[in-house]
Amino acid sequence: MRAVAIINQKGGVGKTTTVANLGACLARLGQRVLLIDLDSQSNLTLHLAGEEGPLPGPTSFDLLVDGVDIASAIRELPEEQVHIVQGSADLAGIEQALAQKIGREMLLRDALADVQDRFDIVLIDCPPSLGVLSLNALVAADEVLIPLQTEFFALQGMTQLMEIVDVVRQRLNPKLSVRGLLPCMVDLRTNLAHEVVEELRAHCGHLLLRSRIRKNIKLAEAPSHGTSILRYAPESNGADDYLALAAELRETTVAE
Amino acid sequence: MRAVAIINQKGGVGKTTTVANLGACLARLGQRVLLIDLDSQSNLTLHLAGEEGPLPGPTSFDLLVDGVDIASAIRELPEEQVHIVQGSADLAGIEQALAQKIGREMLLRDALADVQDRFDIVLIDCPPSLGVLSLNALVAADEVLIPLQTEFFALQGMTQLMEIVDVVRQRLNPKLSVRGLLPCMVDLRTNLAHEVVEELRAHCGHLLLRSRIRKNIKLAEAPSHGTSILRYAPESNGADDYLALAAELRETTVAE
Ligand SMILES: Nc1ncnc2c1ncn2[C@@H]1O[C@H](COP(=O)(O)OP(=O)(O)OP(=O)(O)O)[C@@H](O)[C@H]1O
Ligand SMILES: Nc1ncnc2c1ncn2[C@@H]1O[C@H](COP(=O)(O)OP(=O)(O)OP(=O)(O)O)[C@@H](O)[C@H]1O
Ligand SMILES: [Mg+2]
Ligand SMILES: [Mg+2]
Repeated sequence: MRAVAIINQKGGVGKTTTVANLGACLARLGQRVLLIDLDSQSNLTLHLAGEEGPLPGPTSFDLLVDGVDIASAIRELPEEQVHIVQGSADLAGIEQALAQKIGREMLLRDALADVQDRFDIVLIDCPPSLGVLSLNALVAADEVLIPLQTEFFALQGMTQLMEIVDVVRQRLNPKLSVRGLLPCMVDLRTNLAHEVVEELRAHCGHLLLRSRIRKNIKLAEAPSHGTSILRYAPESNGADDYLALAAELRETTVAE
Repeated sequence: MRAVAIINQKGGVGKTTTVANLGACLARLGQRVLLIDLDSQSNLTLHLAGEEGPLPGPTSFDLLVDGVDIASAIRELPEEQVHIVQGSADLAGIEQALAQKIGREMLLRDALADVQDRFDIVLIDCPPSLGVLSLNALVAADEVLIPLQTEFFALQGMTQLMEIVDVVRQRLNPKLSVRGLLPCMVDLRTNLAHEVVEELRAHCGHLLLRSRIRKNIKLAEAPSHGTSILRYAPESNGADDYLALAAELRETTVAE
């Protein structure tokens, strides 16, 4: 099983949209997919929860704080052919809840060890911060996928994030590698987008994925219907772009 | 002196853009303005730092953790006619740094007490979370201004945020009131924006400000020049919208 942390401490860059839609696309390509919602907003849970909304039962908060058996926290979303560990508003207080816990950054890694054979890939949706939840994701992950907007603030946070990834790799998780940077909400009609993409290519060209997610109103509408882009607008640019991303990520070279 | 917390735990909704530009517009209207950057990304500092970038000296981290004299942390930005307490990457570790500190939510309120007579208004830029930094902002503030995007996830976080504001008002800061909800990046060409504005009007119409900030590429370009919209594109929709917001907020009824 591969574990991928979708992370960027800058807010509103497309993390949740990427986890929801990439997850659905990988499932369409035949992968057994588990999604983990680590955000107190539970946007991922809401995005894919469908008509009936979030399901009862243990959440990612219960998993980390009370150590409930992960199998009891996994919910099936049959229409999207994925499984999910839902988020919870309680996650807003996670820093205090875990402050005294020994090895607090390893909790998610240990929980996921129990489902290694059940899934092919796990996607972890991180909140917009570099606190204990994002650290849990980085320790549990094999790879890091970094969505970013093609706007001025995109480059500012990269340095800090890369430093944190390096520290986690040295101290807690030697297998952690950066899979790539994913430009999201790209609108190439503006000069700003071109300038930022050029600057990304100059600073970290080797990390830029081939895939680009274009700005597409259908991607912003899909969550209000509780579905992925594949079910909401299968012919849209949004569906095409996320299917292309899923194909690119399937190419992972084993040697990495 | 009035203190306003610009807050929304949803990421990328326009908090920093609002603090930077509303601050510059209030200064243009003759107010003595202090801005506080509480985000570890220091996007507010970068937005207004101009050519030479962030200035040396104490930051908001030093203010909260080491209790440095606020006067030593205040920097003047003469081109924008505002003063600022800059952010710092160290803020990413603020939860641990303040975990054992008695009255850790009151630190900013106490620091600001020393400059009550020096400024007319303080705007506090919050990170996209409801941790100890946002709590410091809510305890120090008289009013809360909530920027939000006209997209599906906008309404989801409102309930949680309002609950936190209520708890802070009851337990820590009885004067705290919600000044209003500010729709940002509004693009009324899409159905989604109309739907969300209608839903906001139905759920919390009395809290909606009259002002709207339209989507405007000049607002996204201004930070890469280190200036407010007033200096970068004074004739743009962005400048008009933030000047109108500044005028609306000047109308604060004393009786509130
Ligand atoms: N390619 C796209 N085109 C148009 N809208 C998009 C696209 N990707 C995301 N969005 C919209 O932009 C907003 C921000 O996206 P999203 O919530 O996925 O970001 P995030 O990084 O998860 O935010 P947060 O930091 O709050 O967790 C949402 O309203 C979403 O619907
Ligand atoms: N009205 C607008 N029109 C166009 N672009 C905008 C507008 N307001 C903000 N932006 C751009 O949208 C992005 C998000 O805005 P901003 O960084 O101010 O949000 P934020 O809420 O402070 O984010 P965070 O949660 O990360 O602190 C930025 O790239 C900004 O330049
Ligand atoms: Mg998200
Ligand atoms: Mg911000």
